Amino acid sequence: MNQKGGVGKTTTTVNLAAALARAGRSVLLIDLDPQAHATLHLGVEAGAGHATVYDVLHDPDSIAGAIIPARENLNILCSETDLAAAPSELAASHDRLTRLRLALDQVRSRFEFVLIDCPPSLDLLTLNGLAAAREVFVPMLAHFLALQGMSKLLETVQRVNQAAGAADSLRVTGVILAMHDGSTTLTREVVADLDRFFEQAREQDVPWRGARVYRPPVRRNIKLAECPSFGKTIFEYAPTCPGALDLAQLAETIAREWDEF
Amino acid sequence: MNQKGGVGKTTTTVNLAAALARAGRSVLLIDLDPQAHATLHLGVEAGAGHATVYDVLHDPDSIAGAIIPARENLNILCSETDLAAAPSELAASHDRLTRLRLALDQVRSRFEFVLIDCPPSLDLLTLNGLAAAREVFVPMLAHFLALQGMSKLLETVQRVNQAAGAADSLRVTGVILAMHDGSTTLTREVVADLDRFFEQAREQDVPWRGARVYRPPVRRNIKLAECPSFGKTIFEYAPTCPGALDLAQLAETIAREWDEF
Ligand SMILES: Nc1ncnc2c1ncn2[C@@H]1O[C@H](COP(=O)(O)OP(=O)(O)OP(=O)(O)O)[C@@H](O)[C@H]1O
Ligand SMILES: Nc1ncnc2c1ncn2[C@@H]1O[C@H](COP(=O)(O)OP(=O)(O)OP(=O)(O)O)[C@@H](O)[C@H]1O
Ligand SMILES: [Mg+2]
Ligand SMILES: [Mg+2]
Repeated sequence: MNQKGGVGKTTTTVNLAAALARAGRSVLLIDLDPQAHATLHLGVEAGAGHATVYDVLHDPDSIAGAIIPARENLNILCSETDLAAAPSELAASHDRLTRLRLALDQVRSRFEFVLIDCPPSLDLLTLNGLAAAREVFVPMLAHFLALQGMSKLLETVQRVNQAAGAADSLRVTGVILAMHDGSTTLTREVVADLDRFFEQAREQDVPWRGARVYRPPVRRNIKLAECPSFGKTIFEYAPTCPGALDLAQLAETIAREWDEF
Repeated sequence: MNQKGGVGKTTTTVNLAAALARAGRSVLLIDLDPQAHATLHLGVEAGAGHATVYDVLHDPDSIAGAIIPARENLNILCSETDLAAAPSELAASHDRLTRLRLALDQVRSRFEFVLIDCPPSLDLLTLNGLAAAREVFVPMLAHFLALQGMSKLLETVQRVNQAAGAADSLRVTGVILAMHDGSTTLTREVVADLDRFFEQAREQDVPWRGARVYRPPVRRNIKLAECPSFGKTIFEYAPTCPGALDLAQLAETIAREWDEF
């Protein structure tokens, strides 16, 4: 997640989910953004008669029927634009921040990986995503404005842990550099800043202890921006392009780390 | 405004405001995003003792004291991260969508141009921005996912007009292409799509009748991403770079159109 807009959250989440599924892992992708871009990216007809995450937040028990297959080994809980109303509709409910977790607990055992694409905010939707998750990956564009939001993002993760009562239930696993252009001084400085920050946190008792900036970065590559218009993942659209190679490698690293955990 | 994240809203708003101010126009910039990036971009110490737009939404009469000078001819109503709580805090107020308009009406006559930077969502903050505005400019990255949100954005503008009772109070003036790379097929197709769409709307009775895609686009240019880290506008940081030339030209076009209106 990342409250900064346009840093590659959806592109990373969808293609990472696809890469893990292609490697034979069973994956659930949850689209928690009212823009429904993850749903669109996979070419799934949003709201075409089946239930979406909007319905599930209102009735967590409906989750089993709302999950639909998108690719082999890859299932999706779709979004729809009505989801934008959920924060105000659920404002008075005492369990408004843990609805998704309640729902996910009913199906979690069916999947090895559950990836959640969040909207660009720290509102009720993103907080539901954090409460339901075990690990946080932060897609990041190595620019100054995107870097600024990091402290607020980390503070929010800490608050979610405190609210949950278990201090280490949610951890920040790392930053994924997206749309990366390593040739500029700016991006190099931002990456160096991030590396230094995580280095210093290595021994601290914080949710981002042991987090790191994943290598290789996902390079800027127009094919990653083209494939959603065909409802395809990068592996279906341009399997040998730099974007596909970077994301496949990222998926391999994440799967290996998870297996060793 | 544009609910899609990372399409250049803040960069365009701040530098357009600066260009208009440098041309001798009196400008007010309102930062309506809890990320407070427009405030940061101008190097203003957010929340350093003075009131912000968060306070103004809670007490519209406090606006006069909250506006502070940022540059010659350029004043700002700052944001702060607490603003993220405003949508839920104001949820029960009958006038929650027109608070900013109520406030702005008290100071509007002091400025020739008022530019509002909105967050990446269609929530209460953006709706306040739309209710307070006369014209909408849509910063846009010429990619597929950014194009998808257009219909929802235009629908929202129509709804704001219906709620205000005056059908033509808010109009969509045009799209500003940001981070533009005209060399790819994808961006050319997206721009052609937008041109066609606005061409067909020329005679329709809709808020975007007569809207167009502004030329020249603002080209991708790393200096535009560097200048916020120094709290400078592009004109202070790299006045002859392509980004500065594109934004200065855009400001000239907008000012001329406004004068002829
Ligand atoms: N590596 C890449 N190279 C080129 N374009 C990319 C890359 N990754 C993403 N994009 C494009 O950049 C834009 C932003 O990416 P994306 O929509 O995934 O970000 P996001 O963080 O999900 O945005 P939002 O905050 O609106 O949810 C999209 O148009 C996408 O197609
Ligand atoms: N023309 C440009 N060339 C290169 N980089 C740019 C350009 N315009 C903006 N940027 C950079 O791209 C990123 C996104 O721009 P910006 O933050 O202005 O978008 P936004 O729509 O305001 O994002 P958000 O949705 O988070 O509010 C920033 O890091 C900014 O510095
Ligand atoms: Mg997204
Ligand atoms: Mg912004």
